[in-house]
Amino acid sequence: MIRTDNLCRRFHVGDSWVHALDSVDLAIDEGDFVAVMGPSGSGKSTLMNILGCLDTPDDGRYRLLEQEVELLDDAELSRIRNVHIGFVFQSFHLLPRLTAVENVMLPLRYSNTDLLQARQHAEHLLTRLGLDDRLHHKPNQLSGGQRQRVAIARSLVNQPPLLLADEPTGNLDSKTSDEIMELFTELNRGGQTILMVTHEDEIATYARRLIRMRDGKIEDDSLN
Amino acid sequence: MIRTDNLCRRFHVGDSWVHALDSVDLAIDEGDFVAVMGPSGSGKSTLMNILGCLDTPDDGRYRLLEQEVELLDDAELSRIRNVHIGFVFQSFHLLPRLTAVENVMLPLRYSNTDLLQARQHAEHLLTRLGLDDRLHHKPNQLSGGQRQRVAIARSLVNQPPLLLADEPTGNLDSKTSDEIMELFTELNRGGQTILMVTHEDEIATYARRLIRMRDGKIEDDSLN
Ligand SMILES: Nc1ncnc2c1ncn2[C@@H]1O[C@H](COP(=O)(O)OP(=O)(O)OP(=O)(O)O)[C@@H](O)[C@H]1O
Ligand SMILES: Nc1ncnc2c1ncn2[C@@H]1O[C@H](COP(=O)(O)OP(=O)(O)OP(=O)(O)O)[C@@H](O)[C@H]1O
Ligand SMILES: [Mg+2]
Ligand SMILES: [Mg+2]
Repeated sequence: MIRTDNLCRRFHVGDSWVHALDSVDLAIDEGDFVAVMGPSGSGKSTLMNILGCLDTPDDGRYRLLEQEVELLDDAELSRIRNVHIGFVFQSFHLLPRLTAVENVMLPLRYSNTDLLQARQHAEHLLTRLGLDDRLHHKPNQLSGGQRQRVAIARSLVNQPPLLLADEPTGNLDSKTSDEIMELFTELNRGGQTILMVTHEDEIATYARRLIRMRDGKIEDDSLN
Repeated sequence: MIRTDNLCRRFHVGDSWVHALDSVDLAIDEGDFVAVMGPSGSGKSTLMNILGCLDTPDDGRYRLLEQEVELLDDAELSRIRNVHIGFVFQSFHLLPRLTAVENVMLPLRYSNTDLLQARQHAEHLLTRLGLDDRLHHKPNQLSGGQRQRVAIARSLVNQPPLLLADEPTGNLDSKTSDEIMELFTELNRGGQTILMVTHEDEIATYARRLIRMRDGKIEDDSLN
């Protein structure tokens, strides 16, 4: 499903370069459930952004679902981002003027879903995540952990084959975190490929494979 | 240092009320190191915002440093917020156009600090938090955990008698989290009063007292 070869990403700040990703080789197959861990600043979010087609590498290649991503045009990338990939951002990125339900329904604009069915599916996901009495709250009317759960629901609403979750439980108490991980486990058993960044060992244990990053490189990649 | 009596805060959404805080009685003395835990949505951030003079209660009273907060005017509140209280927000709230150092120096505008000394103090704190090579990065040039550390440095730069930290390690790996908690322990030994919200048990253990919230109420308040 995912193949990367010598993936590099650097940023120029002032008169120096930050090597956020430094030759990353990665192979992820359909149905994998992978945790990515590593120190703050080691390149995890940068990797996720490239895998999610939100950023492009400076060197190296990325094949996603049999396609060379650098050869895709904007329309194809947009479609992949909205239909084939579910993304939970480390900082949520909810639209402030939309309610929880409206935020969750956003990715469904790109697929030909009946609007009533879309709404029901969004409400069902939010209810599953404990937010049935928060459906019509806007993000500034929600707690940090509630916003995080809206971001998770939005990533799942299109039932995408690939779920990329960047610190999905960072703002959640352990009981709610376990519920989210039970949901992810269920989705993975149903065939969804999941790649999640976490800094919590108890969350990483739900994954079958563990990748450790350091200074923009993968330093370890083995069964969990 | 802090005394609250029947503190209440409610929000009106649609045609219903959310009782975010439901009669909270709290007493915190100088030098206390308190952890606040509870499920997502239980009122922790709402409590912190009121204690930090960023929000006002709908009922009840709040005495801070011997003063009835509701009797203070805007200028006095502003001074308290910037000089007497250090606040780490759950969503950081860094100014996007300022560098890490400039963000950390912000609270020092309110105190009569020599600008060169202010800059050195800000750089020293950022270095202590492992960000010496990120001083001139703007927030969008920083990782999630790096932004979190800038927010922590900003909260400490005025050496405020009261530190309010809302999920200060939510985006940090365990090694960096422990370093932050060692710093907090050191500051507390030096006399700083610390109240921190966390959902992680390993972080809560650094505090001497543990308050548990549920549904806007304090359900437990005892030694840790
Ligand atoms: N402006 C608002 N309007 C309406 N409801 C609000 C508003 N702010 C907070 N709430 C609600 O008040 C409750 C308490 O919110 P608060 O942010 O204090 O929770 P919390 O304990 O910090 O949760 P978390 O652990 O998820 O950060 C939540 O159920 C939230 O939906
Ligand atoms: N736009 C940018 N410009 C300059 N440097 C950047 C930029 N984005 C990221 N970086 C740097 O690249 C490195 C990797 O960032 P990244 O966000 O991938 O780290 P991370 O592993 O997700 O960290 P965290 O665990 O703190 O979220 C960091 O050191 C960061 O400062
Ligand atoms: Mg990150
Ligand atoms: Mg909160």
